[in-house]
Amino acid sequence: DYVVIKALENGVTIIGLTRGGATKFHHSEKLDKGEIMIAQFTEHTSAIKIRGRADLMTKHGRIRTDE
Amino acid sequence: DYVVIKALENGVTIIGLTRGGATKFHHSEKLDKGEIMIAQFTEHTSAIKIRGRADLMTKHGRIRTDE
Amino acid sequence: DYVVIKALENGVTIIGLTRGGATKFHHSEKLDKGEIMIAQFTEHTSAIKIRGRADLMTKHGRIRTDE
Amino acid sequence: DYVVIKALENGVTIIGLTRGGATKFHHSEKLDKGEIMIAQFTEHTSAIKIRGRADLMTKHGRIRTDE
Amino acid sequence: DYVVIKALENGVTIIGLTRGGATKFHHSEKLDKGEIMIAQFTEHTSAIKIRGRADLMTKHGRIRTDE
Amino acid sequence: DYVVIKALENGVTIIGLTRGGATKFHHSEKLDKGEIMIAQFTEHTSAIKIRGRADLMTKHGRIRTDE
Amino acid sequence: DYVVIKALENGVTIIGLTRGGATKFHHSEKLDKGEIMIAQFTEHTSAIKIRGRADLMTKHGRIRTDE
Amino acid sequence: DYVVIKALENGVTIIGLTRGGATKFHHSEKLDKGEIMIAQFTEHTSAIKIRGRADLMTKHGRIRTDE
Amino acid sequence: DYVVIKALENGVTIIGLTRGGATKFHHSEKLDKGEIMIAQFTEHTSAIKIRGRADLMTKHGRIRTDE
Amino acid sequence: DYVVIKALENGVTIIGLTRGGATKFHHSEKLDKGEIMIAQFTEHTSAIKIRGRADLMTKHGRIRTDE
Amino acid sequence: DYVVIKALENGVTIIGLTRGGATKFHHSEKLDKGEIMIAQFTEHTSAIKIRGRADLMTKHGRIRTDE
Ligand SMILES: N[C@@H](Cc1c[nH]c2ccccc12)C(=O)O
Ligand SMILES: N[C@@H](Cc1c[nH]c2ccccc12)C(=O)O
Ligand SMILES: N[C@@H](Cc1c[nH]c2ccccc12)C(=O)O
Ligand SMILES: N[C@@H](Cc1c[nH]c2ccccc12)C(=O)O
Ligand SMILES: N[C@@H](Cc1c[nH]c2ccccc12)C(=O)O
Ligand SMILES: N[C@@H](Cc1c[nH]c2ccccc12)C(=O)O
Ligand SMILES: N[C@@H](Cc1c[nH]c2ccccc12)C(=O)O
Ligand SMILES: N[C@@H](Cc1c[nH]c2ccccc12)C(=O)O
Ligand SMILES: N[C@@H](Cc1c[nH]c2ccccc12)C(=O)O
Ligand SMILES: N[C@@H](Cc1c[nH]c2ccccc12)C(=O)O
Ligand SMILES: N[C@@H](Cc1c[nH]c2ccccc12)C(=O)O
Repeated sequence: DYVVIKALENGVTIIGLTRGGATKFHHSEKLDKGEIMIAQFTEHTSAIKIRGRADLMTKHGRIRTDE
Repeated sequence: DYVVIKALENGVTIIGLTRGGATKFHHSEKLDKGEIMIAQFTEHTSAIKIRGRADLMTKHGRIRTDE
Repeated sequence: DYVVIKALENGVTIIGLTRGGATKFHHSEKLDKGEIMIAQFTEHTSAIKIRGRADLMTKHGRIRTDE
Repeated sequence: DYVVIKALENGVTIIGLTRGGATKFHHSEKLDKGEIMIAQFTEHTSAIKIRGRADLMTKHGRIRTDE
Repeated sequence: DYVVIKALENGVTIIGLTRGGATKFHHSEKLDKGEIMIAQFTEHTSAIKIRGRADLMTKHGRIRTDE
Repeated sequence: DYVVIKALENGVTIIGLTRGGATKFHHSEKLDKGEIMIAQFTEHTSAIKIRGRADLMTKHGRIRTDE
Repeated sequence: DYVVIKALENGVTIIGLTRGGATKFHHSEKLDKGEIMIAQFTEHTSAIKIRGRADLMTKHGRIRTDE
Repeated sequence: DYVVIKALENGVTIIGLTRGGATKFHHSEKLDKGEIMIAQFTEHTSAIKIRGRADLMTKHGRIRTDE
Repeated sequence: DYVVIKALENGVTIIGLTRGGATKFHHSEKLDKGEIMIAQFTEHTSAIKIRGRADLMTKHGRIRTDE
Repeated sequence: DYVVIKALENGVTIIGLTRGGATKFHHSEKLDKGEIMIAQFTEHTSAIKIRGRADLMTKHGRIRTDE
Repeated sequence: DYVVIKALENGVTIIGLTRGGATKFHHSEKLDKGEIMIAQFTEHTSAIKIRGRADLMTKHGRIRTDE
């Protein structure tokens, strides 16, 4: 499955956390205002962290980081 | 499947509990206010515990820790 | 599948019962007021028991232990 | 799949019946008032019997033993 | 899949009929008033017969033997 | 999948027809008024015939033989 | 999958057509008024023909031969 | 999957077209007014053509050839 | 999956395009007014083209070529 | 899965982009006004591009290139 | 699964990010105003980034980059 993240400001960070016995950051994607990232869960990514003002759409509903 | 957790205050803790015959904490992720973690259940994580004021979205509905 | 349990008081107990020919308690997790546990059924856990005041969300609906 | 049973009085009994050519009681779990058991069907349990005042939630709907 | 049967009187009988080339009764479970049986279809049971006043819940809907 | 048949009179007949190149009656179950049979399709049964006044519930809806 | 056919007159005919490179009638079941046949598609039957006044229920909806 | 075709006049033709690199008519079934054919897609049939006045029910909805 | 095409004029053309590294027409079926073709996607057909006035029903909805 | 494209003008172009490590155009289908193409994703096609005035229907909804 | 992107201005960029331990851009597709790209997640693409004014449709809903 995938999630949809839209940056509502510059410098929003989308972090992929490693799948497995350890939990580390393996990638950090910067989004500027108005950019959208559509990201899957994968063999390498089993958790995702979002920093900054963003709009998130998942199968469980829609939520904003700031409201 | 995955769940969506949004921190409503600083220092919210998302704990992954081990899958298997034993149940221990294998990872503890700190979230500051407004940060979101989208976390799957995995080969290593079969239960998740949330401490602190947070908004949780799962396939069974939405719930807040504090209300 | 998983269930969502929110503790409405301190000292709520979430017990995992063993899968297999025998039925014993293999783990007992304490939750304090406002803490949430999201727990899967697993190779080791085929039944879950809840003691104390709690709010439970499952695919069959939502129910409280106390009302 | 699993079912959700909430005890409405003390001494509610949740009985697991054996899967296979024979049908016997392999486990009997006591629930006191307000306790909840979430129980799967398993390799060992293909039928479940409930004695006492209880509230049952399954995928076919919700029903009480007493009403 | 499973069905839910609630006895509305004493002495309700839930009969399991054998899967296979022959069709015989392999088990007969007695339920007293207010008792509930949640029964799966299994390797051994491919038909179920209900005698007595009962409330039945299945995926096709709910029906009573007496109304 | 299974179907639910409730007898509305005595002597309702539920007939199992054989799966395979031939189509013969392999079993005939008698139901008296108020009795319910819940019957699966199986390795041996690929068609079911109902004689007598009955109420039938299937995944395509509910129908009575007599109305 | 299966279909439900209720005869609205005597002598309704339910014909099974062969699966395979050839299309022939392999079975013809007679239904009298008020009788119901619940018939699957099988290894041997890939088409079904209905002659006479009947009420048909399938996953695509309900239809009568005569209206 | 299957489709349901009801003939609204005599001489309706249901044609099965071959699955494979070639597309030819392998069978042509005649339906008289009020007859119903319930036809699957199969190893041999990957397209179906209908000639004459008929009522068609499929998973995408219902349509008549003549309106 | 399959689609349903009803010709609204004579000489409607249903073209099957080849599956694979090349994309060529492998079959062209003519439909006259009122004829219906129900066509699957197959090992040989991964795209379908419609020329002429027609009514199309698919799982994404219904559309006419001419409106 | 497949998508449905209806050309609203002459010379609409439906381009198939290659699946794999490289992303190139492998086919370009021209549609004239009123023609419909129903196109699957395949072993060879993992993205589709549409140029020109067209009406698109997918499982996520319907959209026009020009409005 | 796939997503639908419609460019609302010239020079919209659809970037495919690599699946695997590393996260790099493997392809960048330019869309001009009114062009639509329907893009799958694949063996090579596990995240997609959108730059520029665009309308996005996914299974979680519809969103624009600019509003
Ligand atoms: N490495 C962890 C990452 C993770 C996924 N879900 C989590 C929930 C809580 C804590 C960590 C995680 C795992 O694959 O299981
Ligand atoms: N180690 C346990 C963790 C667990 C999952 N669900 C639970 C419910 C109750 C108690 C413990 C658990 C297991 O994998 O099964
Ligand atoms: N050990 C039992 C636990 C259990 C699951 N569901 C139950 C219902 C009733 C009683 C016991 C159980 C089993 O795996 O089957
Ligand atoms: N031993 C039986 C238990 C059972 C399941 N469903 C039933 C229905 C009726 C009677 C008995 C049963 C079986 O596994 O099949
Ligand atoms: N022995 C039969 C039992 C049965 C199941 N469904 C039925 C319907 C009608 C008659 C008998 C049956 C079988 O396994 O097939
Ligand atoms: N022996 C037949 C029984 C049958 C199933 N569905 C039918 C429909 C029509 C006639 C016969 C049948 C078969 O297995 O295929
Ligand atoms: N023998 C044919 C029967 C059939 C099924 N669906 C059809 C549609 C049209 C004509 C014939 C058929 C087959 O198995 O394919
Ligand atoms: N022989 C063709 C039949 C066919 C199915 N769907 C079609 C659509 C258009 C033209 C032909 C077809 C095939 O199996 O693929
Ligand atoms: N030969 C192409 C046919 C095709 C399917 N979908 C398409 C979309 C666009 C262009 C061509 C196609 C393929 O199998 O992939
Ligand atoms: N060759 C690419 C095509 C592609 C699919 N989805 C995409 C999204 C963005 C960019 C390219 C693509 C792939 O198979 O993965
Ligand atoms: N290479 C990464 C790309 C990725 C997918 N989802 C992500 C979420 C966050 C960061 C990176 C990613 C992976 O396949 O897992």
